[in-house]
Amino acid sequence: MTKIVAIANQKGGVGKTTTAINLSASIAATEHKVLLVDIDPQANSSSGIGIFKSDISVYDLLIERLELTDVVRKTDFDYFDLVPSNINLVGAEVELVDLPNRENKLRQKLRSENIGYDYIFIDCPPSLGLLTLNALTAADSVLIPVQSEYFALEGLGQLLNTIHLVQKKLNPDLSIEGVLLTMFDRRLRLSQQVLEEVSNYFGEKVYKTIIQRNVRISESPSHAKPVIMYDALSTGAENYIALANEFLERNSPK
Amino acid sequence: MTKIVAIANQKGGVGKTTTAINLSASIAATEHKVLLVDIDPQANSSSGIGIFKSDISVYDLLIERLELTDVVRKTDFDYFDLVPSNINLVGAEVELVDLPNRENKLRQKLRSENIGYDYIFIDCPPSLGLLTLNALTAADSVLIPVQSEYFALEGLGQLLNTIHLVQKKLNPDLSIEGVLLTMFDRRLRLSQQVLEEVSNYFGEKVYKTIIQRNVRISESPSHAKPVIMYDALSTGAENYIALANEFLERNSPK
Ligand SMILES: Nc1ncnc2c1ncn2[C@@H]1O[C@H](COP(=O)(O)OP(=O)(O)OP(=O)(O)O)[C@@H](O)[C@H]1O
Ligand SMILES: Nc1ncnc2c1ncn2[C@@H]1O[C@H](COP(=O)(O)OP(=O)(O)OP(=O)(O)O)[C@@H](O)[C@H]1O
Ligand SMILES: [Mg+2]
Ligand SMILES: [Mg+2]
Repeated sequence: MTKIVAIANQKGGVGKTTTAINLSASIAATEHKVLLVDIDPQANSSSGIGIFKSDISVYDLLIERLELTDVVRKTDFDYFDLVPSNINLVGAEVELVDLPNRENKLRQKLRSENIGYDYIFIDCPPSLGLLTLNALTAADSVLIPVQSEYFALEGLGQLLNTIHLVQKKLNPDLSIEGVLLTMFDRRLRLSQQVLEEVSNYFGEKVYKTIIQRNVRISESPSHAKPVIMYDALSTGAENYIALANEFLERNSPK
Repeated sequence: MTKIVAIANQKGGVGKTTTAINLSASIAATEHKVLLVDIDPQANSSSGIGIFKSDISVYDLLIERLELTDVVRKTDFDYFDLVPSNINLVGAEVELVDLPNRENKLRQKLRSENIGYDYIFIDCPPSLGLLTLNALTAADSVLIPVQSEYFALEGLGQLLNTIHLVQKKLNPDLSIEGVLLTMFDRRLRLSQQVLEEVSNYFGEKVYKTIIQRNVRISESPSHAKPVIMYDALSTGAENYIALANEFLERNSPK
């Protein structure tokens, strides 16, 4: 049974793509089959693992021109496939607006056939528009990266509102997979304050694993590799491997 | 004569809001009258200077319910006014889609009457949708913050494409005000690489002032103050004051 997880937060630059790539790769390293769907027009998940300017993309799924098996690409990493994004996606939000069932397009395509993945992750753009709504409607749960910064806290209310609306109108089974603190620096008071506020608010949902700020993480996309392949001994790689273990533990049958 | 500058980059978390608040405040400190327009539904520019949940907002301008003088708010800082954002803006993109002249709404309102500002800055959301298009159509020029990171370079092509389209179809006089490096850490090779690439690409347009990564900058919004009021002796305050001087020099009559 495939589990579909959207990685979403409308605040920009909080680590959605970094988490999408590195959690996917770390889970694939434990020989679970993972598909990463890049539904952000910026296509950072695609380029971050070395897939550039792909002609066929998730756009073809949303406009129902192609099926899932037609758009899946193999990556350089075992057990880790990608549905790339491309520039056509910039116009998709306007094109989808007048279509019936516009929020359901991705769900229909991802669930139309069992193509044998254990996990599907969806990297979302920094907005609450139709692309993110498609991801939240397709998903079983949503993983929320939260940067250890003041503005990152501000936006959580809007995100939770949107999740409640999606649960009410589009996807009643949507749950919160977990809340992940990113770019954490234990020396900074601000990081500690954000950790406290997020723990008070989300309790058990907050991952025990915290992703530290680590330059090897931000260097790895320029080498088109997840950090566990770019520098397996780095703090960044350790953190994402620990996150993968915690994620799998939460999802293993009791 | 008022100059209108959009602060835009669809990549998330690159320092648009931080630059909008701190450049506005630093220029206001030299007794030029500044208006900051927050067209991002996240409303970070508004909350970052202590204006929360405002009933009247830029949304009322876009749907032509109110005039500019009705939505301008005084801030705690002299020579520095704000047109706040609010949650209604989340739906604005869909509401505007079918209206005639939908990209021109903000331009019509900002230029309808001379209300006596030297500079108007517009803080944009992390997307290239109708809100950012409204800002680029209203503006004389666009200031592009670029985070010293790999993904930040990736998105510049898409942004330049959009600027060219706006110049061709909506606002032929739109120019590039400047390119600003943010969250720079001179110890990191990645920062140096991004500086080199951006300088090769944009030449003279790149500000000599570089904004360093500085924790006082990220702490200041939680105190509802620009960094020059929160900690005037910090590197962050120095950097934004230097940027204000460089900006004013470029805009002073020769
Ligand atoms: N733990 C970390 N340590 C250091 N740098 C990081 C870390 N996580 C992410 N980064 C860097 O911070 C920047 C923002 O991260 P990322 O692009 O993953 O965020 P995002 O939420 O996907 O952004 P967007 O909103 O634009 O989609 C990137 O340049 C990334 O390399
Ligand atoms: N020079 C800096 N040093 C340290 N932190 C910074 C600096 N500039 C910005 N930040 C912090 O980085 C985060 C991202 O900056 P900011 O919110 O201004 O980016 P943005 O481009 O407006 O994001 P969005 O795309 O969500 O609108 C914020 O938490 C901010 O406080
Ligand atoms: Mg991203
Ligand atoms: Mg912002």
